[in-house]
Formats: sequence, C-alpha cells, structure tokens
Amino acid sequence: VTSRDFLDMQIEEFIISSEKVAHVQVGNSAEHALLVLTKTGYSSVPVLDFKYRLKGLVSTQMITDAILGLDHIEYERLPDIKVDDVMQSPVPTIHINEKFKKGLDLLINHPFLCVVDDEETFIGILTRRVVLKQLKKHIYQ
Amino acid sequence: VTSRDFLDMQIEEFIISSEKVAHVQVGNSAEHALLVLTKTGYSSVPVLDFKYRLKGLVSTQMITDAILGLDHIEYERLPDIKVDDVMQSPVPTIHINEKFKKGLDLLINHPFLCVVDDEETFIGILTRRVVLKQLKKHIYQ
Ligand SMILES: Nc1ncnc2c1ncn2[C@@H]1O[C@@H]2COP(=O)(O)O[C@H]3[C@@H](O)[C@H](n4cnc5c(N)ncnc54)O[C@@H]3COP(=O)(O)O[C@H]2[C@H]1O
Ligand SMILES: Nc1ncnc2c1ncn2[C@@H]1O[C@@H]2COP(=O)(O)O[C@H]3[C@@H](O)[C@H](n4cnc5c(N)ncnc54)O[C@@H]3COP(=O)(O)O[C@H]2[C@H]1O
Repeated sequence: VTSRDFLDMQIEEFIISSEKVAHVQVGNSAEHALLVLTKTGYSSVPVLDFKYRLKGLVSTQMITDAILGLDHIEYERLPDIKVDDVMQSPVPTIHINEKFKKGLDLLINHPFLCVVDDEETFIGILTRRVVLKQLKKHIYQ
Repeated sequence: VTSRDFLDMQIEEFIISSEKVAHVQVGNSAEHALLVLTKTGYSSVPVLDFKYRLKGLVSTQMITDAILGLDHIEYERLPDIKVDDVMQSPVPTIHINEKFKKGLDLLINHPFLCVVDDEETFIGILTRRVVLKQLKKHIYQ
C-alpha cells in the first residue's frame, strides 16, 4: 500500500466492532448512563435500541447539563431522567462501504463516528486514534 | 509547502493560544471545575497555578469518579473537594519548539497536548482537530 493508496482503503479494517463498544440502551435512566460512562472511562457512547440500531449519543456533558439547577446540581433527579431525553441525535455516522479519506474528513469535527449499514444497524465505531495511527504509518513513506 | 515538508513545520502556528483555552485554577473546588466543564462543553481542561504554570488536567470523568459512592453519586461532597485532589498529572505536554510530526505522534494517544516552554509556562494547546485538518490539507497533494 503506497502512501496515497491507503486513502482509498475501505474503513472496514479500521473499525472497532460493536461488541467492543461500550453503549447504553434507550429506556435506561440517565443515572445508569452516567455510571456506564464513569466506569468505562469514555466521555461519550452510543445509545442503541433493542435491535442494535443506532438512536443517539450520550455524554457526561449532556447529563450534567440536564441537571444544572439554579443553585446546585440536581443529582437526585438522575434516576427519573431517561437517556432518551438527554441524548444527541442524529449521530455522526459513516456507512460501512465508505473509504478512509471520507473517515478522515468527518473525524475533523467528531472524535468518533458510528459505522452503520443500509438498515441503520450499528456495526462499530471509527475513532480519531485509529485514523491518526494510520496517517502516521503511511505519511513517512 | 510540499506534503512532506509540513511534517517538519513548527507547531507554533497550529497552537490554540492560552487566552482561548478554558481552564481552572489550583485551589478551585471540584464543583467549580464541574461547572466550568459543563458550561464550556469541554470534557477535559488544564489546571493552572496563579503564575499560569501547568499543574494538571481535570475532566468530568475524574470528578464523577471521585464521588461515586456505594449506593448513590455523592454530589453533596463536590464543594469540599479540591480540583488538586482529582486532577491528573503529569500532563501530556509538548515543547513549543517541537515539530508537527512530534505533535502527530503524541496525539495518537491524547486528544490534546499542552504546549509549554522551558519555564513550564502554559502557552496553549495542540488538538487532534487542528492536526487532522492539516493532514487532510497536505495529504492530497
Ligand atoms: N480505556 C482507554 N484506553 C486507552 N485510551 C483511552 C481509553 N479511554 C480513552 N482513551 C484515549 O482518550 C481519547 C478520548 O477518549 P474519549 O472517551 O473522550 O472519546 C472516545 C469515546 O467517546 C469513543 N470511544 C472510543 N473507544 C470506545 C469504546 N470501546 N466504546 C465506546 N466508546 C468509545 O470514541 C472517542 C474517541 O476515542 P479515541 O480512541 O480516538 O481517543 C481516546 C483515546 O486516545
Ligand atoms: N465548543 C466546541 N466547538 C466546536 N467543536 C467542539 C467544541 N467542543 C468540542 N468540540 C469538538 O469535539 C471534540 C472533542 O472535544 P472534547 O471537549 O472532548 O476534548 C477537547 C478538550 O478537552 C480540549 N480542548 C479543545 N479546545 C479547548 C479550549 N478552547 N479550551 C479548553 N480545552 C479545549 O481538547 C480536546 C480535543 O479538542 P478537539 O478540537 O480536537 O476536538 C473537539 C472538537 O472537534
């Protein structure tokens, strides 16, 4: 692979597959989502439905924002808030058949992209880290 | 600038200078830090001392982690915890005289780097977004 050809490579081999991606489900509470985020250490994760279709993204940011009261952070409300109410959608996505250069372009403005197929099934994620690693590898040739 | 020369460019022109960087100060409470993070929308920011020297990094992650009690998130403790107790140090840094390719290399494992001089003065940050933008620009030539 020459240093220009890799731009036309399929993103498939660079994807972190869905079973390795921390996520939460629609219907979960914001409290549960905050625990998943804190324990996994990720700042933002996908929200999926029971068919593993992509429904949104949730971050610690969005959760804290939702409970920022006038004089204190209203953590007592967390169990009563659904992740559906705080998540962001649509989600920055990329189709499984796209090429590396499209991934690079979209990752300028997003730390990661959710990879989907024609049925909107969540296949995995493409991250800035993986793309930067590839760029470093090919750029010196 | 040819597509190989840009790797040897100084990082200086790619830095977001310190006055544009959201940060907190040593001695601030974790509650104040959480408010700064939530309001600015950044997941992680530098912690500086009164002489603008770099002392650590603080993220929403680190704060929530510190108050994860056995059966509920202990938000009432936030005003009593100092950012000094939860911040991470040392900080991923890069010297002002380094080149773009060094920045690319370090940003594989860190979303941003703090730029410092010989006196450990905080000069600004170098982010993945800026580096990806440059890579896209030069890689097609
Ligand atoms: N457990 C860990 N081990 C090693 N390094 C870690 C790590 N957690 C975070 N990092 C480092 O910090 C960067 C930012 O992570 P963040 O959680 O804010 O942002 C992450 C997170 O929101 C999401 N992400 C990455 N891997 C994930 C996974 N397995 N499950 C769910 N979300 C993931 O994609 C964003 C960008 O990830 P990226 O790898 O480019 O960049 C990561 C990686 O370089
Ligand atoms: N207000 C905003 N406007 C437009 N896009 C925004 C934004 N806030 C976040 N983003 C986008 O989300 C990415 C991750 O932001 P995060 O806050 O997790 O992670 C950020 C944050 O921890 C830090 N950072 C960036 N700019 C900062 C600033 N002005 N002050 C303090 N920290 C900053 O560097 C990390 C990487 O930033 P990067 O630009 O590569 O990547 C940013 C950017 O692409």
